[in-house]
Amino acid sequence: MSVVIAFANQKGGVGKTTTTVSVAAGAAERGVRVLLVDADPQANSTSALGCRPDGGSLYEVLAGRRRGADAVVATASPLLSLLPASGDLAGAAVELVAQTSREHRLRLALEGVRADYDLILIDCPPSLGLLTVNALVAADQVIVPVQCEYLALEGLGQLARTIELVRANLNPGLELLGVVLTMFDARTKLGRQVQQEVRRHFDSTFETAIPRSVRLAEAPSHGQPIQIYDRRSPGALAYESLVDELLGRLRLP
Amino acid sequence: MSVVIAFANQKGGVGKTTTTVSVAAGAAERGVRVLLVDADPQANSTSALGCRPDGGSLYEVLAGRRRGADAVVATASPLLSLLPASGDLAGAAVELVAQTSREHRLRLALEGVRADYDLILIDCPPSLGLLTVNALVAADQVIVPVQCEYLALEGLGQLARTIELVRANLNPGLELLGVVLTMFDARTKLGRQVQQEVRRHFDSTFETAIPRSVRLAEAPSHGQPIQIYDRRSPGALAYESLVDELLGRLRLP
Ligand SMILES: Nc1ncnc2c1ncn2[C@@H]1O[C@H](COP(=O)(O)OP(=O)(O)OP(=O)(O)O)[C@@H](O)[C@H]1O
Ligand SMILES: Nc1ncnc2c1ncn2[C@@H]1O[C@H](COP(=O)(O)OP(=O)(O)OP(=O)(O)O)[C@@H](O)[C@H]1O
Ligand SMILES: [Mg+2]
Ligand SMILES: [Mg+2]
Repeated sequence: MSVVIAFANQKGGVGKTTTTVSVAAGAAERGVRVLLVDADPQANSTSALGCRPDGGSLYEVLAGRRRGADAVVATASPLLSLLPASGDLAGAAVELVAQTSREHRLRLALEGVRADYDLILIDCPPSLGLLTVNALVAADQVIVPVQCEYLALEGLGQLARTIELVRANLNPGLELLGVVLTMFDARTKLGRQVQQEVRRHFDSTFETAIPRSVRLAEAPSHGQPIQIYDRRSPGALAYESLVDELLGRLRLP
Repeated sequence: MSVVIAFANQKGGVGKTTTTVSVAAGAAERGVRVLLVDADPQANSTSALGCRPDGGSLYEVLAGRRRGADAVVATASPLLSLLPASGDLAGAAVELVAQTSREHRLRLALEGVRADYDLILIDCPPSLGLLTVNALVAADQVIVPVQCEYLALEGLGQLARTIELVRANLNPGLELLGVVLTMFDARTKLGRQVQQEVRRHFDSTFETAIPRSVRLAEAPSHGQPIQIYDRRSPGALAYESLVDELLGRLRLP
């Protein structure tokens, strides 16, 4: 039986894609069977894993034209599979509005594949629209990446309210698994202040904070997760420690 | 007669808010009458200018319940006014879908205030949904902030196609004024490569590249534009030079 985790935060550029891809690759390396679902029309997770969103993508699955299992593709990591996104997913947010059970489409689509994976990770777009709501309805847990900067703090209240709304109306089992601090620069007062603020408000914040590391920003241009691109970089080491913490919380192997 | 400029890019965290606020404050200091419209439900421009989105906001204007002029508030800069955003703006994207002339609501709302300003700047959310389309329909020009990182490059094609679609179907006068390179770190190979790539593809790229500067990230927590928070920082000096270039291109005073 698999655990489904959504990586969500409407604030842009906080490390949602980098965290989803790095955790997915790290867990797959430890023998966990992982499916990464790219629910962002930017398709950044898809390209960060070296895949092209050319064939069927999540859009056709949400529109009911293709089964989830038929859209899944392999990646360079043996135990990591991908359900890719494509640009037309941007249209889904408007087209789905008038459909029945519009918030449940992703959950229903994943029913057919859950048995094949231990972990299903969903990369969300930077908004609280229908695609993110679909991810929160499909998910058992939510991980919130937070960049250690002031503007990223501001949106956390809005995000917490949205998670609560989804829990109350659409998915009673949804839980906040934890907050992940990203792009943390301990040399700046701002970084230290934001870290303290986040840890004070969210007891579920992971111990591991991800440092700012240019190798993490380079890896997507090579279509490789950080573990393959530069395993010894500070970013890779931090994500390894995060994966250990995360699998510990899930009591996975 | 005013010029309306939308600051748009669906990639998150590339510096849309920071650029809109810094250009608005810089132009106001030079005697230009400026209105900043915050079209992002995160309301980051609103808080970066030290305002609270408590009274009427853009949401009520788009819903037709309040005139644009009645929602405008003053800021600490005498010639800079703000049309604030609020959290309920997130609902507008779904609610407006079924309304008539849903893409023209912002343009119609600004008709009543255009005469009062020389420059109207619109901060967009990180998506290509209805709020961004409204901004592109209301605008005469578009400025695209691009972070000097690989993933920010990926989305430029999608954005260019969206601008073209809006020009072809909704706003024939819309033009790309230019691309602004942000968070540029000349010390990294990635930064230099992305800069070269952007300048090669977009001749309208501004000469001024904005360096990564922590003072820019600190300024919003004080509710002040960079010109007030730390006028001598590298970020402030770069935005001063960008404002000179921009006003030159617009042939404004
Ligand atoms: N720890 C880090 N150190 C340095 N750069 C990072 C780090 N994490 C992410 N980045 C880079 O910062 C940028 C933003 O990260 P990313 O795209 O993962 O955020 P996101 O939240 O998924 O963005 P969006 O809101 O657009 O989906 C990317 O260019 C990425 O490569
Ligand atoms: N040149 C810069 N140097 C350092 N930090 C910067 C710079 N420009 C912006 N920032 C910081 O980077 C983060 C992202 O910038 P900003 O919020 O302006 O981007 P955005 O595109 O408006 O994001 P969103 O997509 O969420 O609307 C913010 O924390 C901001 O303070
Ligand atoms: Mg992303
Ligand atoms: Mg913004």
